[in-house]
Amino acid sequence: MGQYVVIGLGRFGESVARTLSSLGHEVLVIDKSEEKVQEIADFVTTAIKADAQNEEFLRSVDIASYDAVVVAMAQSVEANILVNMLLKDLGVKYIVAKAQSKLHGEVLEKIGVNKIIYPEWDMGERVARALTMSHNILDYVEISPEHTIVEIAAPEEFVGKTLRQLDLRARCNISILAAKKGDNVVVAPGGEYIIDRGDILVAIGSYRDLRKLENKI
Amino acid sequence: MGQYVVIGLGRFGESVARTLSSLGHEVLVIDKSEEKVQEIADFVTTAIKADAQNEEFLRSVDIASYDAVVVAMAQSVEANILVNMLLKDLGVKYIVAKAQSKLHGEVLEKIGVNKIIYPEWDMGERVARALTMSHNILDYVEISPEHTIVEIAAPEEFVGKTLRQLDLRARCNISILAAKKGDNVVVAPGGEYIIDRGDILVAIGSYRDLRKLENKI
Ligand SMILES: Nc1ncnc2c1ncn2[C@@H]1O[C@H](COP(=O)(O)OP(=O)(O)OP(=O)(O)O)[C@@H](O)[C@H]1O
Ligand SMILES: Nc1ncnc2c1ncn2[C@@H]1O[C@H](COP(=O)(O)OP(=O)(O)OP(=O)(O)O)[C@@H](O)[C@H]1O
Repeated sequence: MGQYVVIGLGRFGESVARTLSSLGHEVLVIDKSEEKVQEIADFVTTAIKADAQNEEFLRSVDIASYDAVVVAMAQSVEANILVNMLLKDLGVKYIVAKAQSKLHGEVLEKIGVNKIIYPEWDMGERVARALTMSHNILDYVEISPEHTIVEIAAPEEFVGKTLRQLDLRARCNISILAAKKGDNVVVAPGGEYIIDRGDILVAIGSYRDLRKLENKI
Repeated sequence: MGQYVVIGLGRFGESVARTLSSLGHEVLVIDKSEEKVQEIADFVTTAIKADAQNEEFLRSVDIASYDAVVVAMAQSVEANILVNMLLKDLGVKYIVAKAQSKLHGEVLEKIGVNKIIYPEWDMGERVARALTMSHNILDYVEISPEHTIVEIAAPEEFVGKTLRQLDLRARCNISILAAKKGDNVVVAPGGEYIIDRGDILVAIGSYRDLRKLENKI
């Protein structure tokens, strides 16, 4: 299993740390707030109260030996940039950092941060797209300008029909990649698959066609 | 096309507004900061400087006639909750709101907000999962505890082989749902599909199997 460091326990950092832990990985979290460190201590491998700008401290935990470090403190752009520069200098193998703005992110790219995250920007795009599709859309991945994968709750009109009867590919250029009943998933369901009430369909098509589909119904 | 209102032009709100606009929908944005309103004015249908807690104002723009309202101001939990309550009372059809914390979100659910967004929490989960998979993972959707869809850059070892040769389904229970060369996407590629350098594969499998796959290579 992997070994990761998360610096900063804001909402983003805490979520990264808890998710990594729940997936079975080893997680060291660092935060300058005693309270935050105490709160998460039972849920991660190690939680240490420290200032991430302290080079001595980072060396003492052998930070370069980890698979990756996630820099999740972003309110102070200065502190974020300096910590990232320090990690780079210490030879950390892979750095993921949250950025406050596009300009901040550009600086991080220049200093060699491997992956830059803009949580609010990215979620804004996802939410906007999901909102315009349907209130049935549960998740959304854009594969290309012409292809989007969506998870959509099966509309009432589809219930009881087979995929062959619906003939989505011919009628509106949409393919059903998978169908989910509860936690049970059928990958690449055949034409004989019957849609039940409550099914979740994983569909691929263009944004325009997916929107047309749900305007028809 | 749809008609939407976005209240609050933080990073999340601005991203929602710009994305909705770029998708061709009508967008009214409301923010109490003159500067923010000016900055976005050319990119949306209408941008108005106003305080969203002002009921008179909301009635004057006929806010209940819109398809949905996105409440993207979340720094003041109090203001966020009160604006949401006001929108509900004014008969807004569908409300999406950003929440600061789980407790805040719980209140919003109780007052009838339709969809609650936790951008930092959700992105934290996505980033953690993508991080542990591979630095090749471009995007990630969890369909069920046993099925995840990932977009992954084709590893060197796959280049020049056909899907039949790789036999991923038999060897590690992974199906390739689509393959992308640049913007060109092949949905449900057949066994004869040859993987090129630079291809992006859209694969489905369990978290464990997808991780095993990329540990083998
Ligand atoms: N130099 C530092 N060393 C260690 N921890 C730090 C340092 N600076 C800030 N932190 C911690 O980082 C955490 C996140 O801080 P910050 O205010 O930057 O979050 P944020 O970007 O607003 O978070 P989010 O939006 O994810 O909730 C806080 O818990 C804070 O104590
Ligand atoms: N009562 C209000 N009426 C209108 N606009 C408001 C009101 N209160 C806050 N805003 C605006 O909402 C925007 C977002 O504010 P807020 O500080 O809540 O964002 P945030 O949640 O930190 O944003 P981000 O999406 O960047 O994380 C600001 O531009 C602010 O001017």
